Amino acid sequence: IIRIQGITKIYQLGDEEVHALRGIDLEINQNEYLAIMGPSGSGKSTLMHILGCLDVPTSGLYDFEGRNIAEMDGNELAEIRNQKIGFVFQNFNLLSQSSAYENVELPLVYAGMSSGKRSNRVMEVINQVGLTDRADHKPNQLSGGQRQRVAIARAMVNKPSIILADEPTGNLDSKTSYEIMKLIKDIHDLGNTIIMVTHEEDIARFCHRIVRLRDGVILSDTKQVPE
Amino acid sequence: IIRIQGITKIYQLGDEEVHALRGIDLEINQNEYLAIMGPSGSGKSTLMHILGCLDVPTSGLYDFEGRNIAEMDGNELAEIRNQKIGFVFQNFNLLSQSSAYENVELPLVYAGMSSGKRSNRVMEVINQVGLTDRADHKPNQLSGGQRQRVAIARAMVNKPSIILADEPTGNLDSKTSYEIMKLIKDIHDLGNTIIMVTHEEDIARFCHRIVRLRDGVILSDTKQVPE
Ligand SMILES: Nc1ncnc2c1ncn2[C@@H]1O[C@H](COP(=O)(O)OP(=O)(O)OP(=O)(O)O)[C@@H](O)[C@H]1O
Ligand SMILES: Nc1ncnc2c1ncn2[C@@H]1O[C@H](COP(=O)(O)OP(=O)(O)OP(=O)(O)O)[C@@H](O)[C@H]1O
Ligand SMILES: [Mg+2]
Ligand SMILES: [Mg+2]
Repeated sequence: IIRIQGITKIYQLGDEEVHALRGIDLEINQNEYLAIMGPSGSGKSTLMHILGCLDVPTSGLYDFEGRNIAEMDGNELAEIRNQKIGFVFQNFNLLSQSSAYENVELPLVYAGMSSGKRSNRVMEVINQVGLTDRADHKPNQLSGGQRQRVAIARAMVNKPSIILADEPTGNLDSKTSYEIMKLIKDIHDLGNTIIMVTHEEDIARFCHRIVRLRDGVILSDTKQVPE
Repeated sequence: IIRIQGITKIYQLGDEEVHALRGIDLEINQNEYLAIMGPSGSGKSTLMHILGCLDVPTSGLYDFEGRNIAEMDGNELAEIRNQKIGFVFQNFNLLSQSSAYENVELPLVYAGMSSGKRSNRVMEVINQVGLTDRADHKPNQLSGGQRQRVAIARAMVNKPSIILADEPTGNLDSKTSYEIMKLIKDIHDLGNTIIMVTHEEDIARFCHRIVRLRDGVILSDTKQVPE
């Protein structure tokens, strides 16, 4: 469903150029469960933002479900982002003036769901990430790992067919991490596609394939039998 | 050097009360190397902010180097925070409009160091965390793990005798994590005190003592031989 070829990303900083991605080829099929790993600064988040249609590559081809992303207009891209892709940001990217409930509800508002149906679905995912008694807290009234779980709930709420999760367990203790990984496994078992950045080897063991980046290129791409 | 007794912290949220800490007793001596662990939401960051004199407890005693914190004025607390304690925040807490260099330099500006001496010391710690070629980048021009390392460099720059680090490796790959842990070990070997929150068991193995929290109380406090 996703095919990228020759993807590069160059950040221009004054007269300095940062080559974050130096030619990435990757093919991801429906219902794959993929981990992206690599050193800090190797280009993982940059790749995730391009895959999630949140940023454009400097060059290269991006084919999404048979259609060329470069030929889509803003509306089509927004529709893919809202309907098909759930994104868990590395820095959570929550609205600071909104409660956990309102942050999770936002994708359903964009999708035009009625408010009655929305409240059922929002509380369902908030319960699933273990934040039932924190739904009315704002981000600065939550712990780091609780904020991270709000970001995970928001990514799942509209039942997207692709989940892109950038370091989803970075602030979670082992037990809470494991509960999140079980939740993600359930989503995967329903036929959805999971692409996850992680630096934790024991989290990567849930995945069926590991792509390792270094300095903006793919070092290795290996299939594995998950635990 | 640090002794706390009966420390509680209650967050008031409208008519809801969140008991983040429910009576914590802890004694930390000079040159200890302590890990604080526990589930997400168990009160680790709340405890760290109180230990770092960044927040006040709801009740209880806090004795810092023989003096009662509650009897200190704003200036004395600011001096302790600037001279004696280096704090690595879980959410990094960097100034978004300042470069990595300017963020790391800030404690030295507060301490009144001359600009010539400052630039040597700032580049020394920036080199130590592996960000020499990112010193002029702003936080949104850095990767997640690079932002985390700026926060670590800032905490170390004024050579404080106590380092409080809240999840310092949450966004770092194993190799970069290991380099940071070696750096922290060097600081410890110079006689300084390290208090670190972590959820990663292999990071906790560097520590000499592990305090486990659950629901705002200490579950266990065990000494161990570090790796
Ligand atoms: N400003 C606040 N207002 C209300 N509740 C708060 C506030 N800050 C924290 N809390 C609550 O206090 C509890 C403890 O939070 P704390 O940040 O200390 O947890 P933590 O152990 O650091 O968790 P994590 O591992 O997820 O970072 C959490 O349940 C959180 O929701
Ligand atoms: N807006 C930007 N401007 C300039 N350079 C940038 C920008 N964003 C990222 N970079 C640089 O691009 C490189 C790749 O960043 P990226 O965030 O993709 O890394 P990463 O693999 O996700 O790292 P981490 O594991 O630390 O999160 C980094 O060296 C970073 O400094
Ligand atoms: Mg990243
Ligand atoms: Mg915390």
